[in-house]
Amino acid sequence: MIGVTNLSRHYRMGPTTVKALDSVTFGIQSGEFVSIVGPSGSGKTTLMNILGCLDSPTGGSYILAGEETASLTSDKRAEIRGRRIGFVFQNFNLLPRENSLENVELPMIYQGIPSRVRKERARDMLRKVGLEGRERHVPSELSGGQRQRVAIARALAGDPAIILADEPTGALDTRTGGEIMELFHSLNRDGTTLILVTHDPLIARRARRVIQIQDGKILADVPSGEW
Amino acid sequence: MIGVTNLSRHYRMGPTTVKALDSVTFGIQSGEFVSIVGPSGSGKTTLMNILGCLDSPTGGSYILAGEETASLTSDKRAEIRGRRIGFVFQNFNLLPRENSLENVELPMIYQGIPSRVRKERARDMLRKVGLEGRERHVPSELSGGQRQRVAIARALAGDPAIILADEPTGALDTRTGGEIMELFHSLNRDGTTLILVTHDPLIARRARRVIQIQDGKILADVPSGEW
Ligand SMILES: Nc1ncnc2c1ncn2[C@@H]1O[C@H](COP(=O)(O)OP(=O)(O)OP(=O)(O)O)[C@@H](O)[C@H]1O
Ligand SMILES: Nc1ncnc2c1ncn2[C@@H]1O[C@H](COP(=O)(O)OP(=O)(O)OP(=O)(O)O)[C@@H](O)[C@H]1O
Ligand SMILES: [Mg+2]
Ligand SMILES: [Mg+2]
Repeated sequence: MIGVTNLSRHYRMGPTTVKALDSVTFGIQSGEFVSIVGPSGSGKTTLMNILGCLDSPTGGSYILAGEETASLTSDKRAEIRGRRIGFVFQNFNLLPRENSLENVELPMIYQGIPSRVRKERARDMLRKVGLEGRERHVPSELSGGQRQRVAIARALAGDPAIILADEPTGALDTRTGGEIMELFHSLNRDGTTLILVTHDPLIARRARRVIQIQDGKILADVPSGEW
Repeated sequence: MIGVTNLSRHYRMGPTTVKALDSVTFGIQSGEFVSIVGPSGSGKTTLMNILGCLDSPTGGSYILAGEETASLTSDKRAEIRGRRIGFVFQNFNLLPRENSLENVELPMIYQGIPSRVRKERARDMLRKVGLEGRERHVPSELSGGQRQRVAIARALAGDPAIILADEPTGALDTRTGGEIMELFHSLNRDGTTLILVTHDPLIARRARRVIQIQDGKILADVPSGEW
């Protein structure tokens, strides 16, 4: 389903080049649950942005469901992002003037889902992440962990084939984080591919496989029991 | 140094009132190291914003260094924020068009510190949080954990009497988070008052005292060994 070969992402800053990703290679099958771990600044978000078709590599190849993403039109990439992938961003990226319900509905609007069904699914997903009673709050009227949970609900409400979650429990207490992980696990049991960046070793170990990143390179790619 | 009595913060939303803080009472002495813990949405950031003179309570009193903050002019509150308090925000609040060095210098500009000294201190603090080589990056060119560390460096560079840190290791891997905690600990040993919101029980326990918050109320206020 996902095939990454010699993938690189470089940033030129004057005379220096920052190698955020430096020739990484791996594959992920449909339905897998993979954790991506590594120190701050090691390249995890850079990798997630390329996997989510939000950014293009400067070198190498990314094949998604049989298609080389480099050759896709920007419309086609937008469609993949809208329909196949649910993305939980590290900094949430909520629309500041829309309330929780409207933020969660957004991907489903792009999928052409009718309004009544969208609102019902959005309400349901907000309830599942513990945000009943916060539907009408805009992001500035929510706590940090509540904003994170709106971002999670938004990624899940459209029932995507692949979930890319960039530190989805970073702003949550242990108990709320555990409830979110249960939600992710049940979706994965139903066949959703789950790729999760985390700093929390306890969360990383609950995946079946761990990819360890450092300085833009893959340090290890092992079953979670061996990590 | 800090005396909070029946402190409340309510938000009216149409017919409902959200009691983000509901009559909390406690004192913190100069030089203490206190952790504030509690579930997502329990009122921690709301409390920190009042302690940092960024927000006013709707009820009760907050006495800081002998002065009732409610009676301070807004100039006086700005001066306290600029000179006495170093605040690490949960969502960082960096200036998007300024690079790391400029962001860290900002509080020292308000303190009237000359440019050469500011730059030297800013560079030194960025090095202490592991961001050497990232001085010229603006926030969009930094990872999540790097932005968090710029926010930390900014709070510390002005050598404040009180550090208010709202989940300062939330975006950091265990090792980098540990280095940041060492930095906080050494400042506390030198006499800086440290009030730290955290979701991480391991970090909470390293404080001498833990205040546990739930639904805007204090559930417990105990030595960390008993928590
Ligand atoms: N636009 C950019 N220009 C220059 N350097 C960049 C840019 N974006 C990211 N970087 C650098 O690339 C490296 C990898 O960044 P990335 O955001 O992928 O790290 P990360 O592993 O997600 O870190 P964290 O755990 O802190 O979120 C970092 O060192 C960062 O400074
Ligand atoms: N402007 C506002 N209007 C209405 N409700 C608000 C507003 N700001 C915060 N709240 C509510 O007040 C409660 C406390 O928020 P606060 O940000 O203090 O929580 P927190 O303990 O910091 O949570 P987290 O751990 O998720 O960061 C939350 O339930 C939130 O929805
Ligand atoms: Mg990141
Ligand atoms: Mg908070």
